[in-house]
Amino acid sequence: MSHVISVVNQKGGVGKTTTAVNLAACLAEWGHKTLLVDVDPQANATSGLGFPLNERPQGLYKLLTEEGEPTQAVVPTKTPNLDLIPSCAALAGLEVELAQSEHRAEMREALMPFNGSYSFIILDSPPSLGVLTVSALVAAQLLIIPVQSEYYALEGLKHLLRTIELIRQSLNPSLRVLGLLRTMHDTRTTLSHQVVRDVEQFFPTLVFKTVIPRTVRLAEAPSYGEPITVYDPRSSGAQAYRALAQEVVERCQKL
Amino acid sequence: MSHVISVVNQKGGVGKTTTAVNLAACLAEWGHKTLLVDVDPQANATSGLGFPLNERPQGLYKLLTEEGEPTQAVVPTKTPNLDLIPSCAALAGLEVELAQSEHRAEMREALMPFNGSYSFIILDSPPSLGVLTVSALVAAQLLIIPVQSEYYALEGLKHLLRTIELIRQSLNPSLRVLGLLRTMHDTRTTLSHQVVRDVEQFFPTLVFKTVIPRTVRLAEAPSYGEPITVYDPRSSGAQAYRALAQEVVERCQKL
Ligand SMILES: Nc1ncnc2c1ncn2[C@@H]1O[C@H](COP(=O)(O)OP(=O)(O)OP(=O)(O)O)[C@@H](O)[C@H]1O
Ligand SMILES: Nc1ncnc2c1ncn2[C@@H]1O[C@H](COP(=O)(O)OP(=O)(O)OP(=O)(O)O)[C@@H](O)[C@H]1O
Ligand SMILES: [Mg+2]
Ligand SMILES: [Mg+2]
Repeated sequence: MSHVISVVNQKGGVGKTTTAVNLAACLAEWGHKTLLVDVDPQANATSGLGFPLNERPQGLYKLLTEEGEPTQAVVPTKTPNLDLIPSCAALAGLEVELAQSEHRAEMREALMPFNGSYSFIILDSPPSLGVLTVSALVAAQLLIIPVQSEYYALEGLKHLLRTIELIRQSLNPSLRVLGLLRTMHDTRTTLSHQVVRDVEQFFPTLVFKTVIPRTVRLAEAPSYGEPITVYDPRSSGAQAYRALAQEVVERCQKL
Repeated sequence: MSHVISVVNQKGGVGKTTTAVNLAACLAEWGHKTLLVDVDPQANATSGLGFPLNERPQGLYKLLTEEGEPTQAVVPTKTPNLDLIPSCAALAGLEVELAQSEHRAEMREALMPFNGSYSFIILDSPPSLGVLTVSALVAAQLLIIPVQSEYYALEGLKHLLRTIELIRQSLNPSLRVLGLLRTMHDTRTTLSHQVVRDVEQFFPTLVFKTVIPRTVRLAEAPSYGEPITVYDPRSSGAQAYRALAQEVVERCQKL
């Protein structure tokens, strides 16, 4: 059985894609066979791993519309042990179709063929609580919630946790929060220290010990199409995501 | 006739809310009667101006469901000349209803009663190209597109401009881009300088001359429920948004 983890937060720009890509890369570097699934029509995780933005439907779109063999939706990446199911802009069009069908479990079923051939399946989701994100919440058993160390990101957290509880009760009873990840921590500002402390105070058992620093190397890496473990393996960003990978594996073992 | 301006970008966390709130505050400070409309169910613009997050339906939700008088949806803010139509989480529920109706012009019609009693009506939109954002694109004549000085934000720009062109052809022929606003510019990093230069090269006539610096004062202000003109009127963030307000007024006069 694979551990299926969705990275979610409806607040925009909090580090969902950066976390999905780099956590997946660190798990793969360590030797865990990992599949990254890009569920965002913006396809940032796809381009962040060096694949050009493709107007034509590909990857997850073909998987959800059952075109071709499921394994054809998967592409290998430059990182050993890391495969990708890419996204495309056309995925946004599916959102309307998925919304009309009562069946929220399409994505969970579409990913079934891959269950067992990977240790970890990581889903990157868009900044919304729409159908694609709900599908990712139904497909996963575990959630990682990146929280940017800023005011607006903290505000939306209570609403997100309530929504997750509703999904658990109605659509996916096995869903649980693996952890809250504090991201883009800027050690120079009191605001950032305040939010990092607040998250720990409000959610002491959920928060990961690892805090991801704000570092320009993490923002540069996607423009080279590389995860941080390839772009700058000895950087503080790479170390932080390796520490996160360690905590994720430990928490999964205790489940 | 009011100038109706929507602040849009499906990329998350690029500074849409920060721009909508602070541009509206600078226009009001200057003496222009301004109405800010929060079209995002996250209601960040609402809390950024000091109004508590309200679970009960209010503001734009009531306006779109035609409950009560339109003017009851408007609340005055602490800033003279600045009024707000607040958002609430329930607005997300309307998205499904709006999607099912063929009628994309609900928001444009709902805002008609306010046209003429304000010089500017500014709409803050969510990070998606869903029904609420499309409604804001149909309600507006002018668009401001914040572009964070980072790689992923630049990537999504071409797709956004194509989508806007489609909306202009099918739903709103008077729609035009007033300008691209470079935000969160960090003068210490080459990445930021590179993106700021790239945006100017690709879109020389669209880009605003004003570039908003990354400054912690802009990130702190919403936790006090104040626009930057009240929280720290002499800060570089306040100066930058005043310069933007000047450019916006000049461009509107030339239309
Ligand atoms: N720790 C960090 N340090 C510096 N920059 C970062 C860090 N994490 C993410 N970024 C940058 O911040 C921006 C937002 O991050 P990212 O795109 O990963 O967020 P997201 O939550 O996936 O956004 P969206 O809501 O649009 O999907 C990106 O430009 C990214 O490169
Ligand atoms: N110029 C700036 N300097 C420093 N911080 C900023 C600046 N502009 C915005 N921020 C901060 O960056 C974060 C993202 O900005 P904001 O919420 O305005 O973006 P958004 O595009 O509205 O996000 P969403 O996509 O979730 O609606 C916020 O925490 C905000 O306070
Ligand atoms: Mg993302
Ligand atoms: Mg916003």
